Amino acid sequence: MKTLKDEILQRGAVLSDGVLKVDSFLNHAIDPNLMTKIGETFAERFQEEGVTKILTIESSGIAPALTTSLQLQSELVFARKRKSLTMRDDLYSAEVYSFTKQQASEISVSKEFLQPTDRVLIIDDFLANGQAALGLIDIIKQSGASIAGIGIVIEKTFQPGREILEQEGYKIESLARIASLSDGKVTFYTEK
Amino acid sequence: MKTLKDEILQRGAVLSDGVLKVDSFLNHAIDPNLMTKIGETFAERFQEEGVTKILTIESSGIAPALTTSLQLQSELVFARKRKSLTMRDDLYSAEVYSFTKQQASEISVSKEFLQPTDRVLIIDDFLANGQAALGLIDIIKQSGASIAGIGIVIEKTFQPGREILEQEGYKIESLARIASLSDGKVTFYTEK
Ligand SMILES: Nc1nc2c(ncn2[C@@H]2O[C@H](COP(=O)(O)OP(=O)(O)O)[C@@H](OP(=O)(O)OP(=O)(O)O)[C@H]2O)c(=O)[nH]1
Ligand SMILES: Nc1nc2c(ncn2[C@@H]2O[C@H](COP(=O)(O)OP(=O)(O)O)[C@@H](OP(=O)(O)OP(=O)(O)O)[C@H]2O)c(=O)[nH]1
Repeated sequence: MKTLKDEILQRGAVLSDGVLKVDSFLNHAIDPNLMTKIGETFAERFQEEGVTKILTIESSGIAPALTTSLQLQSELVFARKRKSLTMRDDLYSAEVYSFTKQQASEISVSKEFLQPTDRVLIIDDFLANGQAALGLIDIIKQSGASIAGIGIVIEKTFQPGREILEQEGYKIESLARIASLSDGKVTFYTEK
Repeated sequence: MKTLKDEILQRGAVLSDGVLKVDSFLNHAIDPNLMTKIGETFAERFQEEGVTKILTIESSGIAPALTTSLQLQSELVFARKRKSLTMRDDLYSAEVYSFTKQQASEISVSKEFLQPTDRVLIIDDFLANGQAALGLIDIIKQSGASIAGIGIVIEKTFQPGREILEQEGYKIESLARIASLSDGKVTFYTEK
């Protein structure tokens, strides 16, 4: 997605060989009009997939997931990383491992919000090690729903997440694919 | 906002005298079209206020804040409750006290995303004790920006937050105002 790639180059900051900072439009400040374009792009790419529901995870996944759900006119749910005040009922939960923190944490979705009849599109802001996406996939499988695909705003192609998800056979659409962040610059992956 | 009040009556659940569960459309599942109507309503009510930026707080504030920012064509930032991977730079922080947990926690916004020239509209999902709103106000004041007002989706008028914020002199727009949750039912506040 050219607009997104331009934004990354103009408004992103490479913090290290492994980390791209896009707080200015995605992870802290949010660019509303860019979120609309992201939603339109995901909707185009998944419009033939019969998506009934979008599943994302708090917090940075919510904005791109919302604009996508508006375009697809689908339902929307976000997985919680911590139980909220009202999350008492039966839950689907999954473990998500953090390589940085070297520890696992639990994410959850209330059972009432995922039905076996659902066809679920996963949307998230970053794809790195893929652990969050795998956790959401696990939750969808527990519910009996089917997976329409995975939409990622920014993929770091040099990390294992993309490969892991491809091997599982899912349709993955990443709006920006980054081959490298070394030497302080963003190098996009060019599909052959 | 009649549509919202109808949704609360049809899809909300009174968990106790103090807690209304609206996970089905606001706090876990999100109703995208309702979020759009909420955004249009907030935009109508604040369109004369010269809003340059919306400030909300993760996670449930993000969806209503995003749709409002789309209507007002303003910038958008969400305060963090925990430092994210990329939040290294100078921060404005404030303490937020939780009466339920009986402990304070810190919320933060990177300084680069609040300028003295900003005129900030605060948006949040619930107004109860008002501590989160007071924390956001504190942060805005630290930045030198001015406060355009406060937009709340659901206000529990029987809790102290509304009164506290009114005494501070802010323009507050709550789309649903709840006078009581006792006897397992929602009683809306009727303005005289
Ligand atoms: N800005 C930025 N973030 C990255 C990058 N790579 C991974 N992340 C984010 O970091 C968080 C993952 O960290 P960990 O759970 O510790 O996992 P990891 O060490 O195995 O990558 C996730 O944030 P999250 O759960 O999505 O947090 P939130 O923003 O939704 O609160 C993920 O999206 C990157 O290059 N840049
Ligand atoms: N569903 C529901 N939630 C309520 C109600 N009253 C307060 N809350 C939410 O509970 C959380 C506040 O809890 P505490 O910080 O422990 O504060 P408190 O005990 O002083 O109220 C906030 O969630 P938050 O920080 O906004 O969490 P998040 O949803 O954004 O993650 C607030 O919006 C209610 O009647 N119903």
